[in-house]
Amino acid sequence: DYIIIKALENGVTIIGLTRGKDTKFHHTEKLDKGEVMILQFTEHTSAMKIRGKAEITHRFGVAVSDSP
Amino acid sequence: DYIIIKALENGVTIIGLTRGKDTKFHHTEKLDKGEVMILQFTEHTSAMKIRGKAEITHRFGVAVSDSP
Amino acid sequence: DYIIIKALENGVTIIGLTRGKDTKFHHTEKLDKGEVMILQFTEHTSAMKIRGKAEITHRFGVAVSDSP
Amino acid sequence: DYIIIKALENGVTIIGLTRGKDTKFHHTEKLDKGEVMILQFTEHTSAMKIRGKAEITHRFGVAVSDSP
Amino acid sequence: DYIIIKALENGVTIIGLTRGKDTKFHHTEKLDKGEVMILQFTEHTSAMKIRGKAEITHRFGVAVSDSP
Amino acid sequence: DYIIIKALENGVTIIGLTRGKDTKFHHTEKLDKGEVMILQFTEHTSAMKIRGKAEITHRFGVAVSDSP
Amino acid sequence: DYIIIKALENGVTIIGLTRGKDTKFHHTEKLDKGEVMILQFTEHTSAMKIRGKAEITHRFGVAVSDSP
Amino acid sequence: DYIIIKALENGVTIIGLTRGKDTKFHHTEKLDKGEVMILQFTEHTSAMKIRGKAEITHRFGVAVSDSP
Amino acid sequence: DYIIIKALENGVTIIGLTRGKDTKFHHTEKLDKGEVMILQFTEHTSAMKIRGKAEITHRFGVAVSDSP
Amino acid sequence: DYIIIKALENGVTIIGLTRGKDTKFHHTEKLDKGEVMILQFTEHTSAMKIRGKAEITHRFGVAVSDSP
Amino acid sequence: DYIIIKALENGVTIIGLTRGKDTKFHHTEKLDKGEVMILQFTEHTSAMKIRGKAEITHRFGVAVSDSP
Ligand SMILES: N[C@@H](Cc1c[nH]c2ccccc12)C(=O)O
Ligand SMILES: N[C@@H](Cc1c[nH]c2ccccc12)C(=O)O
Ligand SMILES: N[C@@H](Cc1c[nH]c2ccccc12)C(=O)O
Ligand SMILES: N[C@@H](Cc1c[nH]c2ccccc12)C(=O)O
Ligand SMILES: N[C@@H](Cc1c[nH]c2ccccc12)C(=O)O
Ligand SMILES: N[C@@H](Cc1c[nH]c2ccccc12)C(=O)O
Ligand SMILES: N[C@@H](Cc1c[nH]c2ccccc12)C(=O)O
Ligand SMILES: N[C@@H](Cc1c[nH]c2ccccc12)C(=O)O
Ligand SMILES: N[C@@H](Cc1c[nH]c2ccccc12)C(=O)O
Ligand SMILES: N[C@@H](Cc1c[nH]c2ccccc12)C(=O)O
Ligand SMILES: N[C@@H](Cc1c[nH]c2ccccc12)C(=O)O
Repeated sequence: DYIIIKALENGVTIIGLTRGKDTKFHHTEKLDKGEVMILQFTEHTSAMKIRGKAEITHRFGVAVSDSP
Repeated sequence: DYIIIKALENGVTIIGLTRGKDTKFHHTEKLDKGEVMILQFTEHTSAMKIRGKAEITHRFGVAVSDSP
Repeated sequence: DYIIIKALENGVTIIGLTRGKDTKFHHTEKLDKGEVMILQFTEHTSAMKIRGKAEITHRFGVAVSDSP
Repeated sequence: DYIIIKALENGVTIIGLTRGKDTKFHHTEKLDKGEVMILQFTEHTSAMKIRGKAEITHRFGVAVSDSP
Repeated sequence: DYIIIKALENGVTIIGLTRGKDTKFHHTEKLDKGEVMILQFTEHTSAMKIRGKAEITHRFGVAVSDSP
Repeated sequence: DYIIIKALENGVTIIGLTRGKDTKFHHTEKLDKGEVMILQFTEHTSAMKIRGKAEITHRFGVAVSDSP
Repeated sequence: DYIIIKALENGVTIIGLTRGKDTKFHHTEKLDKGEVMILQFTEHTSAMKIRGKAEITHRFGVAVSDSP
Repeated sequence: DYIIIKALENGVTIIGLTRGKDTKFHHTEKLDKGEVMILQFTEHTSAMKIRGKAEITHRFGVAVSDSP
Repeated sequence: DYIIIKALENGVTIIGLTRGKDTKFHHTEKLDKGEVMILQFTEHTSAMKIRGKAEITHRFGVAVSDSP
Repeated sequence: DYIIIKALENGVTIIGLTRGKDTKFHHTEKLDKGEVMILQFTEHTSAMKIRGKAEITHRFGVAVSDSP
Repeated sequence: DYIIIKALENGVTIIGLTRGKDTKFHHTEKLDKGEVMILQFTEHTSAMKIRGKAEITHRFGVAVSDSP
């Protein structure tokens, strides 16, 4: 199962949170405008946080994150 | 299986409750307005509680939490 | 498999009943108006009881519990 | 797999029958009007009996039990 | 997999037949009018027989048994 | 996987044929008019034969057997 | 997975062919007009042959065999 | 998974090809007009060849083979 | 999972390519016009090549190969 | 899971890329116009590259590759 | 599960990110305009990043990446 993220502006960040007892940020991926990423949930990633303006496509539809 | 949460105001909190005999809060994630999170149910998380104004997309549709 | 509960008034309670030979209340979660919870059935929870006014979304649709 | 029961009157009873060679009543849960319960079939419960006026939602639709 | 039976008259009987080489009646459950039962197929039950006037909901639709 | 049989006349017979190298009749169940039976395929039953007037509901639809 | 066969004339035959390196007829079942049979594919039966006028319902629809 | 073949003329042949490194004809079944066969893919059969005029029903629809 | 090939002209060839590190032709089957073949992917066949005019039915629809 | 490729011109190439830590080209298959190939993802092939004009049918629809 | 990428301009890059505790770029594949690639998620690849103008077909629809 994966999600698709398209950056709608520069500097969008996708943060992977650790699976397990503790919840920490284990990786941050920066995207420039127009770049697309496809990311799975994995043995090490059980949550993701998206900051900045991006289009997020997932199994239930599409969400758009805004920059604060 | 994951859910998608988009904060509609600052200070939205997502609480993870422990799986197992005891039910405690093991992690709280704060979201600023416009941020989006995607969270799985896991070996350590069998329930979630959302406070503040947010849009919650799940397998059966969309729920909107309100701030008290 | 999870269900989604949105409290439509203060003081909604969600009770988890134990899985196994005996059936007891192992946890009660209180919700304020507008709060949303997502809860799985688990190794320790095989039934739930909801009191107070709430909207309960599940795989077959939506039920609304009323306060007595 | 679970079913959802909403009590339409006070005093609705949900009876769990034992799985196995013998068939006995192992637990009876009483519901007040408006209360909602969600119940799974389990290692210990392979049949349920509902008495009193209630709305029972299951995978094939909705049944309404009447009080005798 | 379960079926749902609603008694449309008093004295409806649901008979469980044994799984295995032999086929015998291992349990008979009597229902009063309006009572609803939900019953699984199990390790011990591979066939059911319904006598009396009842509405039987199953995966392929609804059948109505009549009293002789 | 089960089938549902409703007897449309007295004396309907449902025959279970043995699973395995040999094919024999291991059980015959007689139904009176209006009685309904639900029967699984099992470790011991890999074929069924229905004689007399009955309505047979299965995964692909409904068949009606006639008496010779 | 099973198929349903309704004999439209007397003397319909259903032949079970053996699973394995060799292909032989291991069982022939004769049906009278109106009789219905439901037959699974099994450890011993990997093909079936139907002679005479019959209605054969299977997962992709309905076939009608004719007598030569 | 099975396919259904109805012979539209006499002398239709269904050939089973061996599963494994080698591909040989391990069995040929002859059908008379109107006869119907239902055949699985098996441990020994990973391909089939049909000659003569026949209607072949499979999971994606219906094909009709012609005689050369 | 299988595909269905109907030869639309004489001399259609279906080539099976080996599964594994190496990719070679392990079997070529020739079809006359009108003949139909049904072929699985197997432990030994992970790709197929079709030459000549044929109708190829697969899980996503129908393709027609042309002769060069 | 397989894909279907029909060459729309001569000299179409299908390249199989190795599964594992390294990503190399392990096999190149050349197609003449009109030829059709059906190719699985396998233990040795986790990506494919198509050059030249071809029609590529996959689980989400159809793509058409162009020659540079 | 795979995705399909068609380059809409020269110099499109597809980056594979490592599965596991660390997240690094393990392979970059360059595409010329018109070339199509089909790529799986694998034991070594749990995320992909696409730069340049390309059409990305996935299970939830189609995304188009732009060059910065
Ligand atoms: N470490 C947590 C991360 C997490 C997943 N879903 C959550 C929901 C709420 C809070 C934390 C989480 C876990 O694997 O369970
Ligand atoms: N610790 C509980 C948390 C929980 C899940 N679902 C619930 C429903 C009601 C009450 C508690 C819960 C468990 O894993 O079972
Ligand atoms: N302890 C019971 C709880 C339960 C689940 N479903 C029920 C239905 C009826 C009564 C009790 C129950 C069990 O795990 O089986
Ligand atoms: N003890 C029985 C309970 C039961 C389930 N389904 C039934 C149907 C009919 C009669 C009894 C039952 C069993 O587990 O099998
Ligand atoms: N003891 C039989 C009961 C049964 C199930 N399905 C049947 C169909 C016909 C006759 C008997 C049966 C068995 O488990 O197989
Ligand atoms: N003993 C046979 C019964 C059977 C099942 N399906 C059949 C089809 C044809 C003839 C016999 C059968 C078997 O288990 O295989
Ligand atoms: N003995 C064969 C029977 C068979 C099944 N499908 C076939 C198709 C063609 C010819 C024979 C067969 C087998 O199990 O494989
Ligand atoms: N012996 C071959 C038969 C076969 C199946 N599918 C094929 C496709 C092409 C050629 C041969 C085949 C195998 O099991 O793999
Ligand atoms: N031997 C290769 C055959 C193959 C399957 N799919 C492919 C795609 C491209 C090139 C070769 C192939 C393998 O099993 O993997
Ligand atoms: N060797 C790589 C090939 C690959 C698959 N999907 C990819 C996506 C991007 C880059 C490389 C790949 C692997 O098996 O994982
Ligand atoms: N190494 C990471 C790569 C990754 C997958 N999904 C992610 C989401 C966010 C950040 C990193 C990732 C992992 O396997 O889990």
